[in-house]
This record gives sequence, structure tokens and C-alpha cells, in this order.
Amino acid sequence: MAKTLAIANQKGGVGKTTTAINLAASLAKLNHRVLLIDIDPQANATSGVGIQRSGSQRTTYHVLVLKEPIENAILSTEFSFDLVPSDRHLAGAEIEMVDLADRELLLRAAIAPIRDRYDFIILDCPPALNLLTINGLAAADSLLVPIQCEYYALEGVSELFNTLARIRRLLNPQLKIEGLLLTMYDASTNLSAAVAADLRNFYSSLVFQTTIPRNVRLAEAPSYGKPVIYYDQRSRGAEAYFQLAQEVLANDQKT
Amino acid sequence: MAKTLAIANQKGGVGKTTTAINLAASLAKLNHRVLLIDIDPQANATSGVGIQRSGSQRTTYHVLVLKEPIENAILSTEFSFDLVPSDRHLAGAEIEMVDLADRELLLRAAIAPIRDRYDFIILDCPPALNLLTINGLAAADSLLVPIQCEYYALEGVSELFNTLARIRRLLNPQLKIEGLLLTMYDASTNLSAAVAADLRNFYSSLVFQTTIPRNVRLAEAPSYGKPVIYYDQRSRGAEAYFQLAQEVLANDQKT
Ligand SMILES: Nc1ncnc2c1ncn2[C@@H]1O[C@H](COP(=O)(O)OP(=O)(O)OP(=O)(O)O)[C@@H](O)[C@H]1O
Ligand SMILES: Nc1ncnc2c1ncn2[C@@H]1O[C@H](COP(=O)(O)OP(=O)(O)OP(=O)(O)O)[C@@H](O)[C@H]1O
Ligand SMILES: [Mg+2]
Ligand SMILES: [Mg+2]
Repeated sequence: MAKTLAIANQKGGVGKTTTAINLAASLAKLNHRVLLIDIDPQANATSGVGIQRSGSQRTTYHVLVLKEPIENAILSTEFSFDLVPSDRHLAGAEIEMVDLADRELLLRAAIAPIRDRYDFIILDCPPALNLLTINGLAAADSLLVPIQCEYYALEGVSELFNTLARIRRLLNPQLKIEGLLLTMYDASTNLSAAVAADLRNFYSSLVFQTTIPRNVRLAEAPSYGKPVIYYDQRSRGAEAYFQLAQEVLANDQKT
Repeated sequence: MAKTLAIANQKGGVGKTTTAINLAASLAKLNHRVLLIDIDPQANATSGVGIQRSGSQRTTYHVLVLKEPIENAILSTEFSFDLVPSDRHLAGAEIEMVDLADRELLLRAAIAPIRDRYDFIILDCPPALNLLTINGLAAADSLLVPIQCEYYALEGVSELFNTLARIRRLLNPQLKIEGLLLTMYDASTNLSAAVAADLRNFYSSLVFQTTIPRNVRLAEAPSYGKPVIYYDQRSRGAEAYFQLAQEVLANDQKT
């Protein structure tokens, strides 16, 4: 039975997509069966693995709003993991889904028939606590929160935890926190160190041991449509995400 | 009559809030009357100028959803410009506003009575092409698009222009493009130079001459609740935003 991980944080640009793609690629490299689902209308997780938009391709829009079976939308990538791509029509989904029954549970219902085909299902969420992200949280077993080591990102965490408590109460009682992941850590600035220290003091064991450094190879890789371990395997970014995958697996054994 | 500038880009973390705050502060420093309106539920423009949440304070939530007069929500800051703060209840506004008549024009109607009190009104938009951002675009005279010099940010621009064309056709025929602003430019990486060159080639005179460098003082300033010109006036970040304000003023004279 797949473990479903939602990668979410309403703060923009904190490394959600970069984490979703590179964690998926690293887990697949370690021989796990992985499905990456892009529920962000920006479709960065889709283009970041080299999938170009094509008219006939089914996407998360068709799955969530038009209720087509998710099997029709699954693509295999060159990186040993599968992808359900997104497309920009999803931007209108918020308004189109408002009147549907069980509008928060559409993704969970769509994933149910295929969960036993994978070990991990990873959901890349948009930068908002909107209906798409709520669908992701309602469908997930646990939440992985990328947090940039900067001030605004620190501020948003308590709001995310408020939302989490609401989701647990109303939609998904088993939803746990997989962990808080420090991203874009820049050792040359006091700011990163100060924010990281704050987060570790405040949230202690919820924070992953693995910290993702700011590393330009992570920002270059998507322009080649590749996860960083296929773009520059020896880079600090690739090593950090590989280490994260191992930490996620080790935690998985414990529960 | 105030010129209303929407600072928008659905890509997260590209420097929208940083641009909104520091452009407002620089224009005010040059003796213009400025109002900053925060329409992002994250309320980063609010905390970035040192305003803490308080129960009795009116916000853009009260103005847009409860239709209270905007005058009740205007605060003066210590930095010679005024602010309409946001609050997290705005996150639910998307669903609460869907059934209101003229739901896309709520902000434009709210701003109309106070436009002659200011020279510039600056709108900080959330990272989505949702009803809040559409309200911002419908209320604006022009759109300023911060673009991080990285791959995903480049991808989102054409989608934003599609939305812009739709807004112009349906809601706001006079909406112009103030300019594309290159942000977080890191001279030490090829990536920044390559993306900047792409943008200048493709969009040519739409791109501001001023480029905002990656500068840690810009990321530190919000944790002190100050615009960067009040935190470290001689920093490259402060100088760049001051230069941007002068360029916006020079363009304004031309039209
Ligand atoms: N550790 C890192 N080092 C350097 N650059 C990074 C790192 N992680 C992500 N980036 C780059 O920073 C930008 C933001 O990252 P990303 O797009 O993954 O964030 P996001 O949270 O998914 O954004 P959004 O909120 O728009 O969905 C991207 O251009 C990405 O390539
Ligand atoms: N030129 C810069 N140099 C260094 N850091 C910057 C710069 N501009 C912005 N930052 C920092 O980068 C992060 C993202 O910027 P900001 O929050 O302004 O982007 P945004 O587009 O408003 O994000 P969101 O999409 O969440 O609204 C913040 O932590 C900010 O302090
Ligand atoms: Mg993303
Ligand atoms: Mg912002």
C-alpha cells in the first residue's frame, strides 16, 4: 500500500516542486515504485521532468474536475518513476470544484484504485491553502513542509499547522507530519543560520536532519527537464536529496 | 489621481512582496503620497512593515468580503506611506466571493473613493491567478511583474500574459504593463545571466533597465519590520529599489 506524501506550504518559492521531483527521483533510484502527482496549475513538476504540454494528454484537471480515471493520466518518465501531469486549466478548478459534492475528497477518491501499485505517491501542491492543496492534504498519509531559511517562510508555518489541525478534524484524522525540511540553506549568511536555529528549537524532532543547501545545480536542472541526480549526480543538491530519501525510508521503517 | 500598480506573478517567491514594500518606501522617500494594499492572505507586506495582527484592525478581508469602507482599514506606517493590511481570513475569500455580484470588481470599487488622496497605490498580490489577483488586475492601471532569474519563473510569464489579455478584454481595457522586473539576479551564476538575456531578447523594452541583485539585506529587512532603505540604506538592494522608483517616475512622465 503506497505511502502518500503531500509536499505543501502556502509560502511561494520555498522549494516544494524541487523537493517533490528530487525526492521522487531519489526514492526511485533506491528501487521504490514512485508516482509523482502535480496538482499545481503552474505545472512546474511536469516541465521539471521534461514533459511538454500536449493537447491529448490527460492531466490532474481531467481527473479532479472531469472525474476521468487516474490511470488514463499516468505517464512514465525516463527517471524510473511515473507522473500524473498538471495543466493550466487547473487554475479554474477552484471555482469549478466549489459546487461538487465532497469537493475536498476528489483526489483521495481518484488515487484509491492505484495505491497498491506504488510504494510512494508524492503530491506537489500549489502555493496556497486553497481547494487543490486541501485535496492534497485530505489524500495524504503525511505532510512534508519545505521551509526556506528566511523570515517570511518562518511566519507561514503556524498558519499551515492551523490548517493541518482543521484537515485532521474534518477530513483526514490519520494525517501526520512527515517533517519540516530546511531548504536553500546558505551557510554564508547569518539569516539562514538564525532561521534554521529558530526552527530546530521550536519544532525540534519534526525537523529533518537533512538540510538542503542553496545550490545552483538545483535551479539549473529543471531547464534540462531532469531531476538533479540525472543532471549532476555529484552536486551538493543531489547528495542532499538522496540523503533525504534515505531519511524518509528510515523513518518509514520506524512507524 | 493615483496611479494604481498591481505587483503580480503566479509563480511563488519571485519577490512580489519585497518589490511592493521597497518600491512604496522609495516612492514615499521621493515625496510621493503612497498607499500599499496587501491582498495576499499570507499578509507578508503587512508584517514586512512591522504591523502586527490585532483583533480590532480592519483589513482587506473586511473591505472586499464584508464591503466595509476602505478608509476604516487604512493605517499609517513609520515610513511615510499608508498601508491597508491583510489577514489570513482572506484565504477563504475565494469561496466567499464567488457568489457576490461583480466579484472581480470589488477592489476597484473599494479604491475609487480614495484614489485622489494618493499619487501611487501599490497592490501586493498572492502567488496565484485567483479571484484576489484578478481583483488586483481589474483595479490597476498597470502591472509590474517581478521575475526571478530562474527557469520556472521564465515559464510562467506567458501564462500571466494570457490572463492579462483576458482581463483587458473583459474587465479593464486600460490595463497596461508597467514592466518586467528582473529580481534576485546572481552575477556569479550563468543561470541568472542566461534567463535575463532570454527575457531582454524576448520582451525587450518591457523589461526595466533596473535589475534587482540577490542581496541578503533584502531578506533580512522584513525580520526587523522595515523596508530595506530604512534597514541598510547603502546596501545594493536599497540602491536598486531606489533606482527602480526613479525609473517608474521617469516612465510616468512620458505617458
Ligand atoms: N536548494 C536550492 N538551491 C538553489 N535553488 C533552488 C533550491 N531549491 C529550489 N531552487 C530554485 O528556487 C526556485 C523556487 O523553487 P521551487 O519552484 O521548487 O519552489 P516552490 O515552492 O515549488 O514554488 P511555488 O510556490 O511557485 O510552487 C526555483 O527556481 C528552483 O529552481
Ligand atoms: N533580491 C533579493 N535578494 C535576496 N533575497 C530576496 C530578494 N528579493 C526577495 N528576497 C527574499 O526571497 C524570499 C521571497 O521573496 P518575496 O516573499 O518577496 O516573494 P513573493 O513573490 O512575494 O512570494 P509569494 O509568492 O509567497 O508571495 C523572501 O524571503 C525575501 O526576503
Ligand atoms: Mg512549485
Ligand atoms: Mg508575497
